[in-house]
Amino acid sequence: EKVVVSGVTYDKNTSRITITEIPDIPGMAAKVFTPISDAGIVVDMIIQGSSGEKGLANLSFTVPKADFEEAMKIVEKISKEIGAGPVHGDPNIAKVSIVGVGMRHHAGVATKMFNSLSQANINIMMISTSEIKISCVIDERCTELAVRVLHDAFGLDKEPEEEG
Amino acid sequence: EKVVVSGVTYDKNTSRITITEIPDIPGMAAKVFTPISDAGIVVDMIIQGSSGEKGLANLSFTVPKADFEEAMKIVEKISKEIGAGPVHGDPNIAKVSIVGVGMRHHAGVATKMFNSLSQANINIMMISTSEIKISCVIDERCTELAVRVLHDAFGLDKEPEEEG
Ligand SMILES: C[C@@H](O)[C@H](N)C(=O)O
Ligand SMILES: C[C@@H](O)[C@H](N)C(=O)O
Repeated sequence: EKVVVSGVTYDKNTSRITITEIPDIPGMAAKVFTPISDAGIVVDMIIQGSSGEKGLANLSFTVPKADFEEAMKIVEKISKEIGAGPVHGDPNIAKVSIVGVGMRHHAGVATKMFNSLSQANINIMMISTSEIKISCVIDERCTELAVRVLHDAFGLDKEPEEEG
Repeated sequence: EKVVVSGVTYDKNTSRITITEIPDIPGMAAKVFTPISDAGIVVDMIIQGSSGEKGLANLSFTVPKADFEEAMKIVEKISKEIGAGPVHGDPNIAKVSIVGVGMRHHAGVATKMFNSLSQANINIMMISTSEIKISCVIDERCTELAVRVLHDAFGLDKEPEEEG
């Protein structure tokens, strides 16, 4: 499978919420997201890496900037109910992604993306991958620079597209 | 956009590695993954949620079971070089995913998946989402049960497919 990174996309209309020190037992993720979906808030990325500390997990997710305050309130209430820890949020983020086919079978594509962001001194706050897309959350002020360096790194000519 | 969850897939040939307490500065993700891709190890999921502690981040990723030992050795060496913390690994995991279109615009799909795993008392160790797929890492012994409850929850008739 030849790797074809066909484009770079970005989304500035996003914000991040992280709920920390969640008891790592069945049912907690459902408890966090049920009130979010009941409120009709559309969630883009949901990320849980396995955490280092025994028995506790962090859950991060992204919502449109307009829903940030409401989602923060919901999650702070839930955190108390389920005995989790502090809730952190950051509305000043953007997501930049490279899209293409066959990326999963090539470990080098993600490394190339991380390398090019690092050379531009852009800090990566969140990472999420799928077969057709690798996304990094960065400081919103770095969006244009990130899109340009990714464009160059992958030799793309076309104008980057903003995600819908 | 109507949500159409069209299938459930699973992958038992996977293992998880987490490197904790990484200095959250530009360049660290590139330092972790360069030797992995140089060794030709194919990485499936890469997950970085934003961590709670100031200035430190955890990075988790999955590799085929056959590459687990080698990847653990590489990452333990890197962790020392970049001043990160302990490395945790778990080769006894599986990934279960629901696939479909239009999922991103419906917050309820992920919640429904988490709810059905929780009712079967299956603990979710990692979560990663994209527009067409929501993946959960679970204990490998729960794979068949997870596939069955997800099948039922989303009213799917077809046999689940194993990921290639
Ligand atoms: C943290 C959360 O994912 C928990 N492990 C659950 O299964 O719901
Ligand atoms: C943790 C790691 O992602 C770091 N923030 C980087 O940009 O490389």
